Amino acid sequence: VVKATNVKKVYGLKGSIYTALDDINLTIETGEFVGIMGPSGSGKSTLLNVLSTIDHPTSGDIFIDNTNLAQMNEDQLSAFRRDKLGFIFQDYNLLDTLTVRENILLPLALAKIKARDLNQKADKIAEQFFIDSILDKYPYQISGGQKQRTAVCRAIITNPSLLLADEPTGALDSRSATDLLECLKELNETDKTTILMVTHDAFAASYCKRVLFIKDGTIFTELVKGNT
Amino acid sequence: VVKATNVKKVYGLKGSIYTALDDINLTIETGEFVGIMGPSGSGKSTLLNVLSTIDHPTSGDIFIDNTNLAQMNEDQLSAFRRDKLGFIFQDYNLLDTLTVRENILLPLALAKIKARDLNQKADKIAEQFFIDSILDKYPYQISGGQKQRTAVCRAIITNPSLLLADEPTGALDSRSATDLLECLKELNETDKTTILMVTHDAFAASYCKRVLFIKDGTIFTELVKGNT
Ligand SMILES: Nc1ncnc2c1ncn2[C@@H]1O[C@H](COP(=O)(O)OP(=O)(O)OP(=O)(O)O)[C@@H](O)[C@H]1O
Ligand SMILES: Nc1ncnc2c1ncn2[C@@H]1O[C@H](COP(=O)(O)OP(=O)(O)OP(=O)(O)O)[C@@H](O)[C@H]1O
Ligand SMILES: [Mg+2]
Ligand SMILES: [Mg+2]
Repeated sequence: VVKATNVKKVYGLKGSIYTALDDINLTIETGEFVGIMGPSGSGKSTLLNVLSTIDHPTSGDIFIDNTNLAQMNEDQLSAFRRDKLGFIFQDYNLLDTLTVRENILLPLALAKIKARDLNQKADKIAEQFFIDSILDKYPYQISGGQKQRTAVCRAIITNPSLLLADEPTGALDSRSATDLLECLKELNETDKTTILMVTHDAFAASYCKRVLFIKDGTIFTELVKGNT
Repeated sequence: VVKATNVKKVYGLKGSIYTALDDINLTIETGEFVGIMGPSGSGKSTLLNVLSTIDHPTSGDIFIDNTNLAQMNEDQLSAFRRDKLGFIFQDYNLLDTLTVRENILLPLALAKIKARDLNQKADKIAEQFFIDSILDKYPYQISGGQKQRTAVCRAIITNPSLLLADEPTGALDSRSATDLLECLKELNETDKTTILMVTHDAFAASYCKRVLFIKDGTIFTELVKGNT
């Protein structure tokens, strides 16, 4: 369960401040697949950054499984990010000095898994997203959509219990996008992965069971999927 | 007029080569608005890079207004890129050490326009895309969609005669995307700007008069817009 209570995020100091999040309240139950939609600049990425502990709220509380993040020490936060969280970044955040394979495996390297297991895992997940032929290339040698899928593989290779996805289909053609969305659907239904996905795309949003709408740093409405 | 004849682009050397473009032939007439669609990794960005002189084909010829690019010297190529070309990059290519305003104005700074004129031009174009409030921020301080629109402003501020746009709506919500597409439509209809736009989005493609479909580095079909 992910819960945000009166979360606010203000950037800047002195005379030049900007309120990116303004009184966010939300609860995401374990196993939910929730979408977040809203205009450009409305606070979606900021919200994911704050929920994932990558950034800190200016005020307010965030609870992960009933534990207030503000009360976790750095070791506990690192363990959460390493063992429970997967994050597909809007701008991918691949490391340019690592190959596609090494980027995908980075979370597992941090968890000290055996080398042979690593290569098998990388091969298998890369095949699923049709990027197995580029595993030895570097990020500057692959296309935008190939980078995005590399980022997806890296985010899900640890089988995280919470997956935050920031516009994971933006650079994908419709076939690749559908492949990804079906994979997320399966993770949610089979592995009970909790998924929070930011998207601008109505087709992607149709995979969510519930969609929160954000504007000017505030959630102002939500839609819950019917049974049609 | 942009014309490509038997263009091929091969990456790599020795035993590790990859053919990203394989025998491209196309003609874009002055004033056309042409789309390019195709699967991820099919060669779209590579094609734009080669047509814009940012990269070189391995073989084949490209003509801009009947002049073979291979016969232009570096000064002529620089003049073409500076005076005639606008490019909206897939990953935006903003300079992190420049503000949004300075990024937008970079092409004009290169053309040595007067300072007062510069600020007016930046204000005007930024207002058109609703990023006038962030002109003094740096790229790490703005959202994905705000970066994309900054890149758009920078590409069109010189009123280029040829605009290459690599997935210019990928990070935009539908309202921002429509604003951009309407702007491109106006540039094409009013200023006679020749536009070649890569897109994965059917709505964006509907703005094009003609769409070329690329797969495995080859154009394999095209659709021409009817009058319905
Ligand atoms: N510098 C490079 N070195 C080696 N291979 C490259 C290089 N740049 C691109 N490629 C390969 O060439 C192919 C075409 O790349 P390109 O970026 O043109 O694809 P694209 O159609 O734009 O895809 P997307 O829709 O994902 O952006 C891809 O398979 C890519 O891996
Ligand atoms: N580091 C920062 N410093 C100052 N302002 C920031 C910073 N990061 C984001 N902002 C501002 O906060 C607002 C929300 O940004 P955020 O990236 O969350 O938007 P978003 O909803 O993800 O938009 P998009 O759909 O364009 O990706 C924007 O107006 C942005 O300019
Ligand atoms: Mg964002
Ligand atoms: Mg591309």
